[in-house]
Amino acid sequence: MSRIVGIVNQKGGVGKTTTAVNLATALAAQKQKVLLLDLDPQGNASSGLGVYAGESDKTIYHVLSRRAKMKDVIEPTDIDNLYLTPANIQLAGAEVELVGTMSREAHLKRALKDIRNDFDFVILDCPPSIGLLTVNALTAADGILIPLQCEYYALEGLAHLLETVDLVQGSLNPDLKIDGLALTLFDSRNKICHQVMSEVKKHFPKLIYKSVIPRNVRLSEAPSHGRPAVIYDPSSKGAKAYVALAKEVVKQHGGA
Amino acid sequence: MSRIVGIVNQKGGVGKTTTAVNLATALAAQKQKVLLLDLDPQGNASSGLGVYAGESDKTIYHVLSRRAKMKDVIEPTDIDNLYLTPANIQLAGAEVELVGTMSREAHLKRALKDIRNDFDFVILDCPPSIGLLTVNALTAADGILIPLQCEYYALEGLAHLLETVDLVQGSLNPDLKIDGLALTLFDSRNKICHQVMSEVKKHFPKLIYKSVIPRNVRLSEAPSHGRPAVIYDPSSKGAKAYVALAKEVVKQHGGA
Ligand SMILES: Nc1ncnc2c1ncn2[C@@H]1O[C@H](COP(=O)(O)OP(=O)(O)OP(=O)(O)O)[C@@H](O)[C@H]1O
Ligand SMILES: Nc1ncnc2c1ncn2[C@@H]1O[C@H](COP(=O)(O)OP(=O)(O)OP(=O)(O)O)[C@@H](O)[C@H]1O
Ligand SMILES: [Mg+2]
Ligand SMILES: [Mg+2]
Repeated sequence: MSRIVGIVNQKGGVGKTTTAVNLATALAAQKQKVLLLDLDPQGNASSGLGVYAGESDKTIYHVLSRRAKMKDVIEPTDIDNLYLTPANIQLAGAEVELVGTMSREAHLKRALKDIRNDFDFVILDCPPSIGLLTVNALTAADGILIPLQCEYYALEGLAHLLETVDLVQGSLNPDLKIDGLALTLFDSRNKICHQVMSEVKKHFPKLIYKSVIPRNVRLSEAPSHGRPAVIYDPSSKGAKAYVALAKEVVKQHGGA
Repeated sequence: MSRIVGIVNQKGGVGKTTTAVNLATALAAQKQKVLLLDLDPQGNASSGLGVYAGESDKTIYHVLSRRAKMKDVIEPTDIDNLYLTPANIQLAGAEVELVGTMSREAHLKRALKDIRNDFDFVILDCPPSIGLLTVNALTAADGILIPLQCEYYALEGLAHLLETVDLVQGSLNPDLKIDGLALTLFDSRNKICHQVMSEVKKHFPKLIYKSVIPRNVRLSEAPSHGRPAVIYDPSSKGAKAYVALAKEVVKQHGGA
């Protein structure tokens, strides 16, 4: 039961990295062997685990530009069952460098083929755009989990994201599924949040995960300590919501 | 006193669009003639003013791909002194299409040459990445205003943004200035906000605008009504902060 899940949304700041880091960690705590793969040149998923890949370190950039194999860039973390493939700013070069290559959308898919069965889950943290890095993720993934901030601009972007998924399903990756939508940064005092939630429930009733991630300050504090919130403060509302989401994800894919 | 100001930060969701839309509107209210130019394929600055450019409408995409002139895509809005150049998802194609063209970073600079003196300010809303669209903005701009969310990941990205600005100043646009940093989404109850604010004050004391933009729900409600918050709810804390920021910006550039 190896599943590659892309955490995708081209809208910025909706909780993609926070979801990728905390979901991956919570899945690892449920005895799933997990690889968190940072596909964003910002390298936030890496620093969210306290890892800063230097200029001379091998990262996913080297794999995409065929200068390294996937097994060279998979590192264990100090968290049981959780492994990381880091990224740093060098990855920003890949968008331009890959444009002219053959089958430029499938570099990641090919790279993951050899190692995917070593893990129960491979979680891909994507950048806030639908450029070549995100398209590589959509081509390599079995499913995508869409973090959706309960705000107007974020809702606006959803329709466009779903069109892109459609295009990818029609050509690059016919088996790509939408695993679900996770409502993030939910502030129950803000009426926009309730409006967005009811809109999404109306249009995509079967796609929404039950676990709603609340706006919770411990989630934004954790990265400055290089720890996922589910470890930094497991009793916080944010951490508990990600643990619950991980349980839903495991159940959804036939796990224990 | 025509000034082209890029609203730039590759970190997602830090308030670029909210700053571009409300600053542009507040400048227009202070008798400045302003063009708000949407350079993000998400088209949020356009929809923030209630404008939805359709497939058949001319947008900044057509100007960058040399199928239209700048004067064809400048529309008046129902707000005095405020004009808009809209964007829509077609603009996403420009990143790939421009890569192989001559002097690909300077398309926007060339396009703005003819019209820049018709305005006191041209405000560029940029996407959350440092791809070709943002590099075009950095090449065309006289100055950049960096919205900085008071969060850890956003602070991490600042160093990389400043390196990019350095590179652009060294080659594509030697006259590019950093007009300032505007602290956004500031929540005085959140200790991270205070930590980030003191970090930034320590490292960039001369660059920070005095007006700090608070987290204010009216700012996130306004886009769903297609109005800038400074018009939707001028008495709100968020709107007042943008009016104060606009006063600082006018003063900074020798205006009344
Ligand atoms: N539920 C939450 N409660 C409080 N803060 C949160 C929550 N989720 C994310 N954050 C904070 O909000 C900011 C944006 O989240 P994050 O960086 O995970 O989003 P992103 O979609 O990965 O952004 P980007 O588009 O730049 O990749 C971060 O500073 C993060 O710490
Ligand atoms: N000061 C504020 N108070 C409350 N909400 C805000 C504030 N500034 C922005 N927002 C909301 O936060 C979200 C992110 O802001 P915005 O879209 O302006 O950021 P951005 O940097 O333009 O994002 P992107 O990186 O996707 O372009 C939006 O939903 C917006 O309505
Ligand atoms: Mg991220
Ligand atoms: Mg924006």
